[in-house]
Amino acid sequence: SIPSATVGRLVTYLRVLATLADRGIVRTSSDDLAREARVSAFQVRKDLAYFGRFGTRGAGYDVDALSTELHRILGLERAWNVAIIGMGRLGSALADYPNMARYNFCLQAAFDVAPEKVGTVVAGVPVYAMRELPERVREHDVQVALLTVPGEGAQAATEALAAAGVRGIVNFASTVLDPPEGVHVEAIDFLAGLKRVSYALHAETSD
Amino acid sequence: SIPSATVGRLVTYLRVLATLADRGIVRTSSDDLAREARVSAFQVRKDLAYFGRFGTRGAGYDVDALSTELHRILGLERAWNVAIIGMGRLGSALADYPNMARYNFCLQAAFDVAPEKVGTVVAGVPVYAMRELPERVREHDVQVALLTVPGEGAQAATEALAAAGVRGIVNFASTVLDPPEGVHVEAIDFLAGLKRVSYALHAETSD
Ligand SMILES: NC(=O)c1ccc[n+]([C@@H]2O[C@H](COP(=O)([O-])OP(=O)(O)OC[C@H]3O[C@@H](n4cnc5c(N)ncnc54)[C@H](O)[C@@H]3O)[C@@H](O)[C@H]2O)c1
Ligand SMILES: NC(=O)c1ccc[n+]([C@@H]2O[C@H](COP(=O)([O-])OP(=O)(O)OC[C@H]3O[C@@H](n4cnc5c(N)ncnc54)[C@H](O)[C@@H]3O)[C@@H](O)[C@H]2O)c1
Repeated sequence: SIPSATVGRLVTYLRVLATLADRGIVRTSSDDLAREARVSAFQVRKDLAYFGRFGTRGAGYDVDALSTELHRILGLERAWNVAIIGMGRLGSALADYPNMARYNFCLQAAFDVAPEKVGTVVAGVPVYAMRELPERVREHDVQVALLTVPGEGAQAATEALAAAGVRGIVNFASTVLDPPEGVHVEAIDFLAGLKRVSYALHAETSD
Repeated sequence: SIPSATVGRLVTYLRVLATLADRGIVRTSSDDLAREARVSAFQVRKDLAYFGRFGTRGAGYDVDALSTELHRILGLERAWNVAIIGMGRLGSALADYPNMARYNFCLQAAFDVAPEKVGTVVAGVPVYAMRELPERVREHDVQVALLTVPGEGAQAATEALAAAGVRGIVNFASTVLDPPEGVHVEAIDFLAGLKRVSYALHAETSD
């Protein structure tokens, strides 16, 4: 399978291609992709060459064709059923996020412990009690969970998800998880963007 | 200044060091840092060698010393005054995020257009009207803004921020910004984590 750092870059190229398509741009170059992904144009060409010949020398890449190819390579052609664990502020902001469906991520269900949330529907998604996790994961064939519970509840929720058969978790809680065997976790940290901005401003003032 | 891809990796090393310190671990190796940052141990050593000698060959790195060094290199020793633009679900989740203060990001103010939010205090932060932006940015010496407005309002809000003197923006809205000259924007896309998880699950099933 593909080295993890390469996967991260392919995901960024895919995002760049989507914003180009939104603007009606049909061709792009390794320079365009490199700028957004913060790597060299050489690295872009090397990444893409790993999977075959996509562009034409000197004429760049077809935005649609390359995007379709990357969807295939990354396994995004299929639909993934997603659940949100912890339907609070962050969870409900994610439920409403317009790009979710665009990439075949189908939000099927949400889970919470607060009695006043259980049994409601938020952004079109039913909110179940955590104790219903095993049967609802089976019913909706959930493969991936977005974990948006407070830090102290994250590890226990992870173990409940693994026991229910969920194999992928995107962890928004501020604690590091120790996932059970066979469960793949990706941690999200919005602060990385803040730190990059502060570095850019810092570098400007100290030049 | 440092190449942007290197900045991204240093930010990840910093996050790893913080989680190690939280667990009381005092020494670490380039292998540990490499695993989290999804790069080779050689790349970690190369990145850190760029800035001087930190570790001792064979004995790894001191967690505290390296973390302090990285804070200095990335300009995180100083405090940054931050404002949230759009105090909705995502904005208020960010306002409450415990790690913000840990890295010297001081949340000073929030801005919104909804009359029922203006004049309130959320997570200890005063919510002002957007039309007060210039005077409140000066009053609180705001340098960085977290943009959590709906996509269609993001570009106009960016221009208002630039006119008020804000030089750094972390863009959470799902639209691509065209920032005025001299404004540094970092786009955040949580879907990248979802795509990496789906790739990991896809690669497992097709091996
Ligand atoms: N990764 C980031 O950059 C980032 C940014 C902001 C917030 N966060 C984190 O996201 C998480 C959620 O933040 P928020 O502002 O939405 O909080 P919130 O309090 O608004 O929402 C939390 C929700 O989880 C539910 N809950 C609590 N314990 C639970 C459990 N054991 N199982 C299921 N549901 C449970 C609560 O009832 C509530 O609905 C926090 O951990 C916060 O630190 C992360
Ligand atoms: N980047 C990501 O990964 C991610 C994830 C979830 C949501 N989002 C995005 O974040 C944004 C906010 O999402 P949300 O769920 O918090 O929405 P929300 O509707 O709950 O909050 C938006 C807030 O912005 C205010 N607002 C609207 N127009 C404004 C303007 N011109 N100036 C100032 N304030 C304004 C509204 O009054 C409201 O309080 C959306 O663009 C959404 O797509 C991004």
